[in-house]
Amino acid sequence: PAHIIVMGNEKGGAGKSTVAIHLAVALMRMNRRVGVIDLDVRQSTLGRYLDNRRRWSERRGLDLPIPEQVVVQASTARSLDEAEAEEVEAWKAALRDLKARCDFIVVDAPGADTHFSRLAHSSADTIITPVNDSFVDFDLLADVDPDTFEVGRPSVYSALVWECRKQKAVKEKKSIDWVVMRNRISMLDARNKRRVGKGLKKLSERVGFRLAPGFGERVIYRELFPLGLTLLDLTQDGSAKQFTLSHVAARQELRDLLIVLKLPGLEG
Amino acid sequence: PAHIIVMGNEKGGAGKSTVAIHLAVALMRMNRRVGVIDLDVRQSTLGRYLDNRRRWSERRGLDLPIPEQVVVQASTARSLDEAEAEEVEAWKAALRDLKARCDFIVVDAPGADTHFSRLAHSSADTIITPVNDSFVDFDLLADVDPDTFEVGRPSVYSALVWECRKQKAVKEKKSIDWVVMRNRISMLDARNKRRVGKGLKKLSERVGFRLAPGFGERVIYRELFPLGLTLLDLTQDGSAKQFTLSHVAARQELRDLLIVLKLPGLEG
Ligand SMILES: Nc1ncnc2c1ncn2[C@@H]1O[C@H](COP(=O)(O)OP(=O)(O)OP(=O)(O)O)[C@@H](O)[C@H]1O
Ligand SMILES: Nc1ncnc2c1ncn2[C@@H]1O[C@H](COP(=O)(O)OP(=O)(O)OP(=O)(O)O)[C@@H](O)[C@H]1O
Ligand SMILES: [Mg+2]
Ligand SMILES: [Mg+2]
Repeated sequence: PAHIIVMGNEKGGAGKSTVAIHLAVALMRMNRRVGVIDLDVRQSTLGRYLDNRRRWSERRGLDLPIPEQVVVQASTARSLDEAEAEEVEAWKAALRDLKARCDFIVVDAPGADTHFSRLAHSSADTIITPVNDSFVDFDLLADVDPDTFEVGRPSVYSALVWECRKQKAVKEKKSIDWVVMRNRISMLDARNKRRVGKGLKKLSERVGFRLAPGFGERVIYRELFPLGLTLLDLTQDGSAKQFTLSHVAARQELRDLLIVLKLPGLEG
Repeated sequence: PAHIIVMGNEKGGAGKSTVAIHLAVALMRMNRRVGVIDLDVRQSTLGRYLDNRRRWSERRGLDLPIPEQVVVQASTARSLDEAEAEEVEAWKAALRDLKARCDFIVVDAPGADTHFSRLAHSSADTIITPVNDSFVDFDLLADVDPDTFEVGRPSVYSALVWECRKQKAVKEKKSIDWVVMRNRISMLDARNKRRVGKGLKKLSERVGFRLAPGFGERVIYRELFPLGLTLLDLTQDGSAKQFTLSHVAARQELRDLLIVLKLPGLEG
């Protein structure tokens, strides 16, 4: 049965779409069938990434591995009860469609608390939450004391995941593996990095997520968007005549993330 | 009459709240009366930043300059017509409240297309749009060609600003000064930076915004969030025994932004 991975973080710009595309391509290059649902219906970063990928693949005659995508529309109903009923149907149809033909379904949730986002969180097998190395992002997970940097009360996004986990337990009698990873980690910045790291470690025990190795701030994670490529595609695309140290480090970061995710069927 | 500055970008994590707090504190330290409306009603980054500021100011007996804040609630009505009518009233009341006692009103819009966000964009005198140095962020402004990096069709957020500008022109017979600035600019990364820069320059003429100097990626812009402080407060707070090169550069970036904004009453 398809394993559903939801890229979730109500905080904007944490890296959900970036990790989503790199995960999807990595899994395809490990010969898994991958489906994608972009729930950021207006912004469509992931959808546009795939449009760019299709365009580049055609332009260069490359035959790149491209995940299956099902597009869901937001409801335009003016009554929320009606809109949510419509969206539940659209969501279930998208899942049924992809479950039939994929090993993994990567769902890119928006950086906002939307009905679609909650549906996704409540259906997830794995939730991956990227976080900037910043207490501004941390603030949506929990409060911190400004003197001791001790972790305080869980905050809105922790509460959202908790509620969705309960719904999943009730509906499917299954648990959710919640994995948090830092993203856009700066190469400098020792004190803030240490404080955020300690906060995440403390909070992981309290709120119930695992910590995964994160991604550094690297232009290679973002500069290929107009081409729809990821660093994993560069040998096939043939354009990169040599890999920089940053490329090699990025490949390792992606590999290390996959190892810690322990996704089903991927051992070895 | 109060000058309304809206921090707008539908793209998440571009730096709206970060620029909002630094602008608010800078204006207060130039002896202007500043009011703040945080329209990211669930996340409340700016509201929490100010809560942290009040807490630190009390704990340390500091009497920091703190902007006036009016809190608006999102409507919980299940009918969108009813919810939007409620939010229009809440918005007007918040503006009336602050207009009476402020020179500047800084509105922090959410990283999503919400009704409150559109109300704010249509009432703005100045819209400031921070953007990551990235075509992922650029994509919400316009499409680019992957071979030439030529700017193509305007995208969802450009369309939103255009619609709101029309509404402002119709309702108030006034124009909006739309200013775009890069944020989290990397010290390395030459090629991508050059391409994004050229794209922004081209687009500014086509879509009608001015370009302002941006902010570098600097930990000083984010590490003080739990204290509610900005780099401008460090001499008063007394905690920074010496300023790093990055602090000095950040101060200059903030000054350069204010110069280009040409806000009323601030010449000299
Ligand atoms: N590891 C990284 N290194 C460099 N740039 C990155 C990295 N991760 C993300 N970015 C850039 O940071 C910005 C935010 O990333 P992204 O759009 O993936 O976040 P998101 O969580 O999907 O945002 P939203 O909430 O708007 O959906 C983008 O400009 C992206 O290109
Ligand atoms: N110039 C900068 N240097 C370093 N870090 C920054 C800078 N600007 C923003 N950040 C960090 O980047 C992240 C996103 O910034 P911020 O929350 O201000 O963006 P936003 O546009 O308000 O996001 P949202 O759409 O979620 O409201 C935060 O973790 C913030 O601390
Ligand atoms: Mg996204
Ligand atoms: Mg914000």
